[in-house]
Amino acid sequence: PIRVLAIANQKGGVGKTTTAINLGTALAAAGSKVVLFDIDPQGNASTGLGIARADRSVGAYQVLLGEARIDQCLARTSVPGLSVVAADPDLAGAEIELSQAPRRNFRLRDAIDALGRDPTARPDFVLVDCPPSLTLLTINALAAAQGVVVPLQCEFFALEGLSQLLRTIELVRGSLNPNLDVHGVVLTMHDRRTNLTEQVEADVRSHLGAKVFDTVIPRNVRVSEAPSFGKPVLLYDHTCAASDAYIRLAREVLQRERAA
Amino acid sequence: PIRVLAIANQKGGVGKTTTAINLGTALAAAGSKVVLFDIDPQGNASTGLGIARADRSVGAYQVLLGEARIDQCLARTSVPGLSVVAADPDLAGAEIELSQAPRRNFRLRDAIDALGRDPTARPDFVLVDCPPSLTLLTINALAAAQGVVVPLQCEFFALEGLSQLLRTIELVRGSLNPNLDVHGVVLTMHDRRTNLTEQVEADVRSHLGAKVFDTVIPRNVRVSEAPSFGKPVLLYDHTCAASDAYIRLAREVLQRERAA
Ligand SMILES: Nc1ncnc2c1ncn2[C@@H]1O[C@H](COP(=O)(O)OP(=O)(O)OP(=O)(O)O)[C@@H](O)[C@H]1O
Ligand SMILES: Nc1ncnc2c1ncn2[C@@H]1O[C@H](COP(=O)(O)OP(=O)(O)OP(=O)(O)O)[C@@H](O)[C@H]1O
Ligand SMILES: [Mg+2]
Ligand SMILES: [Mg+2]
Repeated sequence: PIRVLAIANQKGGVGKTTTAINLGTALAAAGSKVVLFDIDPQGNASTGLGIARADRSVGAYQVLLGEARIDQCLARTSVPGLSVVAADPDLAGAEIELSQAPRRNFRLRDAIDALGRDPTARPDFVLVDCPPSLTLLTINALAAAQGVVVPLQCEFFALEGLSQLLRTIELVRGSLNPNLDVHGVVLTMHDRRTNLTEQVEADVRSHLGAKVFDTVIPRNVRVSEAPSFGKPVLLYDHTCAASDAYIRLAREVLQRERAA
Repeated sequence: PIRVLAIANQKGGVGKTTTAINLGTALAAAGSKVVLFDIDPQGNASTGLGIARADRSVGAYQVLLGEARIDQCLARTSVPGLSVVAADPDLAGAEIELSQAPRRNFRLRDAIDALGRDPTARPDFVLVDCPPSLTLLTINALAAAQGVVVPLQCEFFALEGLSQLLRTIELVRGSLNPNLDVHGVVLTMHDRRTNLTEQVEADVRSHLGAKVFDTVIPRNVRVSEAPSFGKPVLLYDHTCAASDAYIRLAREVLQRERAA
């Protein structure tokens, strides 16, 4: 079956898109077939993988409204084995348009189930890049996923939002998706030189223990330069510390998959 | 009349809350009477000004639902002249609860108009800290404001979202609030050492010219340490470069006010 991972955190700017792009790239480089589903109307994951605005006429919005299947919307990227269902601003309208629709919380799940029934199109992973909110688009991702990868910026406000996110995951597990679990929390923009990073890391590891990945993603300017070239940092600069970290993160994700 | 400024940008983590807290503090230090209205369910502005979770039983949610007036919800802060209408997670429910309510887009505006009719309670400024989305809560802020202060992180993804935000401001000006205008764009987490910052700054100043504040806010770890003490960086470390920048930003805001 397809493994679906939601990359979610309602706190803004914590590294959701960067993690979706680079974890997806590293999993594809390790031989997995990966679909990145961009469910954020900002469309940053689509941009970060080089999908031009003009090439997004069929994508996440059409899939959620039932006007297209996922396999009809797959855009190729510069990474072999990684394709994208792109997002555009229309997606922001889906929240209202679907508010009275049947199975509004399961639109993504139903679309991924249909993809799974076609052995030639079936990927190993679907990663879903979520917007910074806990509304219908993120709920669709949590209802479709078996695991949530939570990027956590090593900052105080990001830590404050974590308990709210864990409560929401509990609620979704209790109502929409009994299989849902926190796959792991990954510390991002980790800066070993600051006390704040040390404090946040110590706090999170003491509360969540093994749920926190060993791998941390270091703050590294090459990461923020890469999107302007439409490339994952793994392609833009595979020698930098953050690229190495995302490769190690993919290895940990695969280990957790095998153990599951 | 009360000057209402919305601190808005749907891109996450660009410095909206940090700007709302520290611009509010600097305006109060300069002698203005300021109310910070936290309309983000994350409640980071409330936390960053030291409002305990237990003290938020009456706040932004009650005001929007019409159950309380603003002057009944004002919480004092450690900054003379600055008070807060706090936010808590209930606020996330307001989007759904108000979706069929009368004047749902003008709830904040009506509450601020009522505050203005009481000469003893009337502040000089109301700053509204918005969530990272363009849904009903942010629309309420844009419908109530005369100006939008747009924090813009010096990063590629943040630049990508700017045109979407400017289009939304146009739409609100055309339908809900003919007085609305971009008060100014402030560059945040500005790091003079990186090419990316230089490129983003050059790009924004060439497109938006005088709309961009001269003052830029430098990246400075003291800023991200301050919220864990419930204090604005201006109180936590008034000597650091970011504190000085927020004081200069307040001066520019006041100059633009006099010129308006
Ligand atoms: N390890 C890192 N080092 C340096 N910069 C980073 C790193 N990870 C992410 N960034 C940058 O930080 C900014 C925020 O990251 P990103 O956009 O991935 O977060 P997000 O959680 O997806 O944001 P949003 O909430 O808006 O969706 C981006 O400009 C990105 O390039
Ligand atoms: N000038 C700065 N230097 C260093 N860190 C900063 C600076 N400004 C903000 N930060 C930190 O960056 C993070 C994001 O800032 P902030 O929370 O203010 O953004 P936001 O736009 O309000 O986020 P959200 O979209 O979640 O509401 C915070 O942890 C904050 O402490
Ligand atoms: Mg994102
Ligand atoms: Mg904020």
